Amino acid sequence: KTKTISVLNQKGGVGKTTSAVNIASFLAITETPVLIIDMDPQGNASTGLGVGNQKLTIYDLLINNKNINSAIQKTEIDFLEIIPSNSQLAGAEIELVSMFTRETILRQIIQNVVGKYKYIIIDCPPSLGLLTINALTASDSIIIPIQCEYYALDGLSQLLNTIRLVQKNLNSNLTIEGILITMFDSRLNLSQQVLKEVKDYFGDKVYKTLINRNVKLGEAPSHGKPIILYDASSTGSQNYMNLVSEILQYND
Amino acid sequence: KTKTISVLNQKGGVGKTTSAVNIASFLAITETPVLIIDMDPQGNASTGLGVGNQKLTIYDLLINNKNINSAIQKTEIDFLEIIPSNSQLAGAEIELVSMFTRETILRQIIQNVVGKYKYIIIDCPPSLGLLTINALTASDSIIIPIQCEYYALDGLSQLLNTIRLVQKNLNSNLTIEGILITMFDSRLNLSQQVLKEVKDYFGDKVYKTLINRNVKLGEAPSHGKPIILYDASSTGSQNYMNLVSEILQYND
Ligand SMILES: Nc1ncnc2c1ncn2[C@@H]1O[C@H](COP(=O)(O)OP(=O)(O)OP(=O)(O)O)[C@@H](O)[C@H]1O
Ligand SMILES: Nc1ncnc2c1ncn2[C@@H]1O[C@H](COP(=O)(O)OP(=O)(O)OP(=O)(O)O)[C@@H](O)[C@H]1O
Ligand SMILES: [Mg+2]
Ligand SMILES: [Mg+2]
Repeated sequence: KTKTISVLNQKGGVGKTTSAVNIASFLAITETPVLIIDMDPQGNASTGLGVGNQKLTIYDLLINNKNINSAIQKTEIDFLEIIPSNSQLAGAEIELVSMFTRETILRQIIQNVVGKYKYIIIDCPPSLGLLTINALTASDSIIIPIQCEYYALDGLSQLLNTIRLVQKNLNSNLTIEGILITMFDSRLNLSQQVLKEVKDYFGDKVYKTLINRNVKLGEAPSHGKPIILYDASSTGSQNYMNLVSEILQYND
Repeated sequence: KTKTISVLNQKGGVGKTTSAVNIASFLAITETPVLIIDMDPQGNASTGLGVGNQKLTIYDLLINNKNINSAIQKTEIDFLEIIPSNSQLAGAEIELVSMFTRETILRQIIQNVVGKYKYIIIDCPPSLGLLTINALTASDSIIIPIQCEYYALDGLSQLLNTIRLVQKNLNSNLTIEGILITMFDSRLNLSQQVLKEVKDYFGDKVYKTLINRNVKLGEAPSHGKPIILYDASSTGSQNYMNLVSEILQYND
């Protein structure tokens, strides 16, 4: 059976792509077949895995009804494949508005590969528009990265409202897989305060593993590599490895 | 005469809101009348200036055709007023799609207050959708914050393409006001590398003032205050003050 997980938070720059890329990578190195879908017109997940976006992308599947297998590309990691995206996807939000069943198109696409992968990870853009709604409708659960900053707390109620709307109208099975604290810096009061507020709000949905601020995570994308291939001994790499073993504990 | 400046970059979390709020604040303390418009459904600029969003917001002006003066609120800083936003705005992208002249609605709204303010600063969401197109169509120029991270470079060509399209089809006067380096950390190679690449790419459009990473800028929003009111002696405050004097040099 395949589990589809969206990585989502409409607040920008909180570590969605970094988490999607590195969670998918660490899942795949345990020889678990994983597909990552880049639903962000910026195409950062594609860049972060060193994959070009000149061939078919998620846009061609959503709008031009192409066969999913023609858009799936290999990555440098065995067992990890990707459906990339590029800037064409920016136009998809408007093109989707007038289509029938516009919220469930991605779910229909993914049906074609259920069983081929154990996990499908979807990297979402920083918005709550139709691309994100498609990802939520297609998902079993959601991982919400929260940066240790005040603005990151501000938008949580909007996010939870949107999730509730999707659960009510489009996907009643959707659950929260977990809340991930990112860019944590134990020396800063702000980090400690946000961590406390998030734990108070979400309780044991918050992963015990915190992702620390670590420049290696910022350097890795410029080499088109997930952290395991760029610097496996870094704090960032250890954090994401611990996170994935925590995720697997809840899922196996 | 009023100058309207959009603060824009579709990459998330690069310091758009922090820059819009603090540029507007430092402009206003020179007793220059400034209006800030929060075009982001997250409403971070409204939060950062301690303004509630229960009254009329930019959504009511864009979609419900209300009078602009009914949505303008005062802030803690004399000479600085705001049109706030809230999560209702998230629905506006879809609602705008079917409206006539959907790209120029904000420009028509702003016409009503030209002359009342010397500067209008627009905080944009992390996307290139209709809300952002409205902001670009209504603007004289754009400030582009760029975080010292690799992904921040990745999206620049998309951003410049969008700007060119707006210049060609909707607003031929639109210019780049300046490129602002944010969250700079001189100890990190990554910061130095990104700075060099940005200077190579944009030349003297890059502000000499760099905004350093400074935790006080992250703490200020939780008190609903711009940095000048939260901690005027901090590096963050000095950086934004220097930036505004640089902006004024080019404009007066
Ligand atoms: N733990 C970390 N330590 C240091 N840098 C990080 C960390 N996580 C992410 N980054 C860097 O911070 C920036 C923002 O992260 P990322 O792009 O993954 O966020 P995002 O939520 O996907 O952004 P967007 O909203 O634009 O999609 C990136 O440049 C990334 O390299
Ligand atoms: N120079 C800085 N030093 C430290 N923290 C900063 C700095 N500039 C911004 N921040 C913090 O980084 C986070 C991202 O900044 P901000 O929210 O202003 O970016 P944005 O581009 O407006 O994000 P979005 O794409 O979600 O609109 C915020 O929590 C902010 O407080
Ligand atoms: Mg991303
Ligand atoms: Mg913002």
